Amino acid sequence: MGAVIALTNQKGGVGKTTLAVNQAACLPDLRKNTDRRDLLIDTDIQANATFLISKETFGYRDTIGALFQETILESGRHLVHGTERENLFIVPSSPLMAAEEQRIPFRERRGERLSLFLKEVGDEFDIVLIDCPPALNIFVLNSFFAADSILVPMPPEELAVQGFEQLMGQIAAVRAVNPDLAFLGVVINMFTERILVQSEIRSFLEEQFGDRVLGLIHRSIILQEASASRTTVADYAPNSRAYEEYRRLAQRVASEYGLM
Amino acid sequence: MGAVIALTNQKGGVGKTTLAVNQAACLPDLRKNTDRRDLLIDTDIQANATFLISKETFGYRDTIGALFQETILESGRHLVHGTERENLFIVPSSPLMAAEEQRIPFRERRGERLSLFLKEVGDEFDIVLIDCPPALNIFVLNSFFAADSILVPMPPEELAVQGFEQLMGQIAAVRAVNPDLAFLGVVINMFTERILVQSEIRSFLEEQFGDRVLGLIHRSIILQEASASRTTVADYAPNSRAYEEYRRLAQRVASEYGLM
Ligand SMILES: Nc1ncnc2c1ncn2[C@@H]1O[C@H](COP(=O)(O)OP(=O)(O)OP(=O)(O)O)[C@@H](O)[C@H]1O
Ligand SMILES: Nc1ncnc2c1ncn2[C@@H]1O[C@H](COP(=O)(O)OP(=O)(O)OP(=O)(O)O)[C@@H](O)[C@H]1O
Ligand SMILES: [Mg+2]
Ligand SMILES: [Mg+2]
Repeated sequence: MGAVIALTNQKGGVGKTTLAVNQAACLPDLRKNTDRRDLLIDTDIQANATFLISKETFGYRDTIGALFQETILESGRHLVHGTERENLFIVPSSPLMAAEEQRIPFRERRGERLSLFLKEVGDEFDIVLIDCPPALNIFVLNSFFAADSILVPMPPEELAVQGFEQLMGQIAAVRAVNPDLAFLGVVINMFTERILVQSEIRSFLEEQFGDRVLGLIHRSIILQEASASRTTVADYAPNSRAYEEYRRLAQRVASEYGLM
Repeated sequence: MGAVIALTNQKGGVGKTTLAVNQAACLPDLRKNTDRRDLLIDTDIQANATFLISKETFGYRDTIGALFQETILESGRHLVHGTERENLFIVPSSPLMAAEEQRIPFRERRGERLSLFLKEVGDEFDIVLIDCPPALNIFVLNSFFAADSILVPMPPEELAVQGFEQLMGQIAAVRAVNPDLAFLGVVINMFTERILVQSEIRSFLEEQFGDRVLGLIHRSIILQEASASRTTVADYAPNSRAYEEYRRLAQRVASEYGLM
């Protein structure tokens, strides 16, 4: 299997989903081998990534919720769905999963359901991106066990920076079970140049993280328009600066993995 | 007891915490009776509201986590702490609560822990504001059972609007147990006038919600600076438009309750 990257930050609204879907849309444009396939896994019960990437309505049995039932699925292959992009596939989420969430702590191997799934299908994909919810819950835990690296979108704002220590504590705990989980880096996100306090926090982040700052994405109206059009910037505005910034980030992520 | 208002929206980063702490800071300025006291309850394990309102470090036993232990507390009074504002008190949260969260589904009356607490201390306060996490988890459920109304910050953005139906479904479910839970309204939040797609969504929200739009808060650098200074706009910039918008909202909320 290629790369399995969890887009994560327990702080809400830092741009995890927007990053996940736009990275997923840019990646094929970088590769020479156009046969390669990518997978986006939506682990958030609010299913925002699913909404932006797929126009289909999915029955609950065809979504990620099926991996978390009482009985471990024999095969999860049927949970992989095509999208309008030829090389991009999705394991969708569903708000119906909210009803299940409370019972999952009672179920066997509840932390490994996503890992088991990727053991089965992961080799068919070049890059697997996992969109995480704003939490440190069972779905995020599954993502951390299944991933080989985490990528953290970080707006240069006080409350977003606050949560980083807590996140790193969680990663450290997970490494007892998944010692290969790497911290790929941060993406300075939703950045507005002329806001002084943001520039100050940006400098602080660049100081703190050094070469672990893998990219910078400006706050852009284009990205909000793309969401309102229920699509990615790759479709909506491939000539925009926003697209270029995601593309450059994707290139950097790929080089970190020695891909491409 | 006066008003118990849950600030909620399962979408991340829509401004729940910023709204909660700034409302809490404005409310005393509206009242003639300066003996009245308000309480802010932080139900988010990320404890952002606690961070912004209080400079103290709290032992876990003195935070909201104490309400969710195996044994129901005889009295929760010691969980109410003063803040630098004379009339404002806080029940703080703590990231340590994350370790507990998985075990709470096993505990008796787990949905009522906050209600029981407010039965004991609620009458001492004029207004109780509850800051909720970006989820529909046990802490949000407790908030819905304990509250008499919910107030929903809503940026005029596609993904934020998407979640509203799911939220209303949850409220409907809760009303089977707490029939008095009212939908107070929405606050159009983080609004930037010149962004066309936001103006369009704003018009849509005003159409949909009519007189349930209780206020509008513009996106403001001042609010980010206040957070970076670990304080509220009432302290940081009481002459700003941002402060005026929170004040006007607080007035509207108060009039909805027939207070003041
Ligand atoms: N660079 C950007 N410029 C402008 N708007 C952005 C940018 N990135 C994301 N947004 C918008 O900000 C909002 C939050 O982004 P997004 O939903 O991707 O964050 P998230 O971290 O996935 O949120 P959650 O914690 O709820 O899962 C969305 O409305 C999105 O369209
Ligand atoms: N009106 C505003 N203008 C500018 N920035 C704002 C505004 N309201 C909130 N913010 C900033 O946006 C970020 C998200 O706000 P906040 O943390 O209050 O949202 P939240 O809904 O509580 O997030 P979470 O879902 O993680 O609890 C914070 O960095 C905050 O300082
Ligand atoms: Mg998201
Ligand atoms: Mg918050």
